[in-house]
Amino acid sequence: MKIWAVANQKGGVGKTTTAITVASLLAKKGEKTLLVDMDPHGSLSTWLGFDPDELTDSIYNFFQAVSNNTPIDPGPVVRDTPVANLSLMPASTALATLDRQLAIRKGTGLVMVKALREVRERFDFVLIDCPPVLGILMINALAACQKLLLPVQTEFLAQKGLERMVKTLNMVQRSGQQPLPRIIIPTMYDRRTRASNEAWKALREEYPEDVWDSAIPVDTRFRDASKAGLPLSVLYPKARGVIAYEKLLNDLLAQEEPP
Amino acid sequence: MKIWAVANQKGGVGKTTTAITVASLLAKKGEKTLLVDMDPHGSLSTWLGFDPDELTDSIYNFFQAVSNNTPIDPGPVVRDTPVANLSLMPASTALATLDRQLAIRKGTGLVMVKALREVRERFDFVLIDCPPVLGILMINALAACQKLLLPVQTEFLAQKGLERMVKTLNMVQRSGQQPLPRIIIPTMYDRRTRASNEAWKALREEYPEDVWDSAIPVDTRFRDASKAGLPLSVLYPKARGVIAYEKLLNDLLAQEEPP
Ligand SMILES: Nc1ncnc2c1ncn2[C@@H]1O[C@H](COP(=O)(O)OP(=O)(O)OP(=O)(O)O)[C@@H](O)[C@H]1O
Ligand SMILES: Nc1ncnc2c1ncn2[C@@H]1O[C@H](COP(=O)(O)OP(=O)(O)OP(=O)(O)O)[C@@H](O)[C@H]1O
Ligand SMILES: [Mg+2]
Ligand SMILES: [Mg+2]
Repeated sequence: MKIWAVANQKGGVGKTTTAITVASLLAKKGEKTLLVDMDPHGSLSTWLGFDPDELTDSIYNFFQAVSNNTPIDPGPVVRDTPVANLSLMPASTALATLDRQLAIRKGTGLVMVKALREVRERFDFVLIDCPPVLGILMINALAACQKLLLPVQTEFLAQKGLERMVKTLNMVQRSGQQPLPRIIIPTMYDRRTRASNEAWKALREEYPEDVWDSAIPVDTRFRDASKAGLPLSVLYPKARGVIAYEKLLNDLLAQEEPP
Repeated sequence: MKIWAVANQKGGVGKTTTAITVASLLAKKGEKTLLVDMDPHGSLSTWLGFDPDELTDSIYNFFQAVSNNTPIDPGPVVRDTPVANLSLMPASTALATLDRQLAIRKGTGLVMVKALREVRERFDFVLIDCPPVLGILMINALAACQKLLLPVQTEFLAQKGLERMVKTLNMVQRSGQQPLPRIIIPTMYDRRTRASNEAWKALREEYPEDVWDSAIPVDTRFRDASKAGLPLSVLYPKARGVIAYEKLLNDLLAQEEPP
């Protein structure tokens, strides 16, 4: 089972869009795929028709189990979605309280490692959607994943945000271990805007090892998709945003060694 | 002196863009205008050419003064910008540590009220750019302002974020006082996308009292502006994004009672 996390401390850069689109394309290839929503705002869960304010079972269950010393049971948390081969562990707004409650207990950084171990026979791929802040939830996602996808808007202000994210990663990096493989994904690229071209060029110059060699273009149909409660790859399979994510996924799969 | 804060817990919705554009249009009308960057990520400061990682004087000075019980001195913090009549109190990344340090001391919610009182003879308008999380900095901004500008992207997922923001405001609302006047500003409106139209309609239906009767259209030239280190109103005064913000400002000024 491959576990990829999608993260960036800057808000609104396309994390949720990247997670749902890549996961839906894996599901379309016949891979059993699990999406995990670790953002208390629950955009991913909302996109797929779940209400983070109302849910009784969510990934919050796992954190409660660890602090109550009871077994982790993914059963009631894993939900079907409208897409074949695609399941979801939704978020609930209760997750927002975690940073205040659990910070001091041992082992709270490994809750998701344990929860995902329970489902490793059922899924081929896991995509984790992260919140835009560094806290218990992001730490759990970084600990559980084997690869990190970093969407970055192709604009000047977002570059500063990426610098800070990379510094954070180096800080959180488990000392002594291999650095987490990561790929920087330029998003919302608009070839008509000079600033977008310059930002993409600057990313390639500053992070030559980590930046993907293409970019996800601006495609306002992503908004239609979240309104319709479906991934864009299902709503408009030939949309230019989907074609770009297909190329990204093919490049990501080519990077993976054979399982 | 009028103090307006621009806030929304959802990231990437146009808070910084709204703050800098409205402020620059006020400056253009000849009003002495102060921008305050209360986001530890410092997008506003970066946009105007300052580096939040390097600055020695920032609004962080005020929080230090309050915890050390020394007088608040705005002198070294207020900086000139490339725009006439427009000054800035920049952010520094040190602000990110405030929530962990100060939460328990009395009076930390009123630091900005005190700091802005010191400059009330020098400025006609103050625009505060807020971070995308609820914490000490947002609490300070809400305590200091007389009106709240809430940018919301015209898309389905952002509406859920607004619901939560409004709930938070009602929670933080100082009990017994008049509710803080607020205006919801639909941003990044794209009339070609059905989802954008439906989202705008839904905002008008759900918040008939608070929603502005127009919207800020998508205008990718905002990216050129942040790259150039200037407000868009200075770089392309006739850009459609600027025209829309001019209408917003006229409507906001019409709402203000005579000072
Ligand atoms: N390639 C794209 N072209 C146009 N719009 C896009 C694109 N990718 C994402 N969007 C839109 O941008 C907005 C933000 O995207 P998304 O919610 O995926 O970002 P995020 O990083 O997950 O945000 P948050 O930090 O709030 O979790 C959404 O309205 C989405 O529809
Ligand atoms: N009307 C608009 N049309 C097109 N792009 C816009 C518009 N307003 C803002 N943007 C772009 O959207 C991105 C996010 O805007 P901005 O930084 O103002 O949002 P924010 O809410 O302040 O984000 P954060 O939560 O990170 O502080 C920027 O790239 C900006 O240039
Ligand atoms: Mg998201
Ligand atoms: Mg901002």
